[in-house]
Amino acid sequence: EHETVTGIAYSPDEAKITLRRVGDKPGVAANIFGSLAKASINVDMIVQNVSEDGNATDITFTISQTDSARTSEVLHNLRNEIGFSDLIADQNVTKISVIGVGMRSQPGVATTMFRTLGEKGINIEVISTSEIKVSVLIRSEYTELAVRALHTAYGLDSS
Amino acid sequence: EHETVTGIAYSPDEAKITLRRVGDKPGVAANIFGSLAKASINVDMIVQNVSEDGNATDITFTISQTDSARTSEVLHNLRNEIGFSDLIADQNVTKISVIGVGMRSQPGVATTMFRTLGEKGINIEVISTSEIKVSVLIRSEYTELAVRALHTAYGLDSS
Ligand SMILES: C[C@@H](O)[C@H](N)C(=O)O
Ligand SMILES: C[C@@H](O)[C@H](N)C(=O)O
Repeated sequence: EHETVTGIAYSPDEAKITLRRVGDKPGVAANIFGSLAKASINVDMIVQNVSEDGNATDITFTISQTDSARTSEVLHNLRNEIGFSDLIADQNVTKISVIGVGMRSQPGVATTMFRTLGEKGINIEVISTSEIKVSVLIRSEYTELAVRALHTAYGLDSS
Repeated sequence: EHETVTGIAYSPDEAKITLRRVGDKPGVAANIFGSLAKASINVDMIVQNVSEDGNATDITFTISQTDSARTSEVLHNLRNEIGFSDLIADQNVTKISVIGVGMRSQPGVATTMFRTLGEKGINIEVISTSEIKVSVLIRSEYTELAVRALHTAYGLDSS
């Protein structure tokens, strides 16, 4: 996997925002992220899973910690329109990414990341992937442990 | 945004698998994707959102439709170990991605995608993003409508 994985990136200065039970119908995501874009708030990762009941689902995204208060404000003003049940703002997360190439054809890369974190007792709270990046959110206190373990796991230790 | 977004990709031959209520504790993701890797099943996107109760959460991922039956089999054999409440296999999805560069600093790119789909009445079922790609899963029947509308929205129509 040396040739596949080129680096580990981490950003402890992100905050995560979870909107619980937003209406799962056309136009809701546009309304949420359109309002954030209008407020010049940069959004990094966005994760939405399948609705359980077909009516509502959760959306989680990350922003910089400095934008967290403003983000909550923008979204609370939208609450009647998009209808979420809760907004959870969480500053104590770190986004960790394994970066590489052609990872879709390398099923072991994501597994190695998950296994490495699991063996260190680090819980994976959010997952979002692409062919060149496997990103997770973990508690910030585990950042150093996670980054060191991942460097070792992917053979990136030696300079 | 012309310079930012370079193309629209879509893959209607994917199937999505959702595991409802897997144990949200270290090692579970490793077990799931380790077993799939061992069975040589290539996984494309993986999405996991924050657990609501701290005990369990859902994991959704996509694979090729031809691997769907085998995937269900592998995971059902793991059921006691990882403890999901339901496995939902869904062949009628298409993954649509807006591809570009430096999209984190372009809050409008994801918004344009969501707004374009919303205006066509297309529901966004799953979202997973990175700085170079905004990916969603929609019902396959909307594929052509979505792809055409997105090409127009990002000014990619003229050859
Ligand atoms: C929840 C949100 O993504 C909604 N399904 C939409 O299409 O906008
Ligand atoms: C659900 C799964 O991601 C679990 N939290 C783990 O760390 O493996």
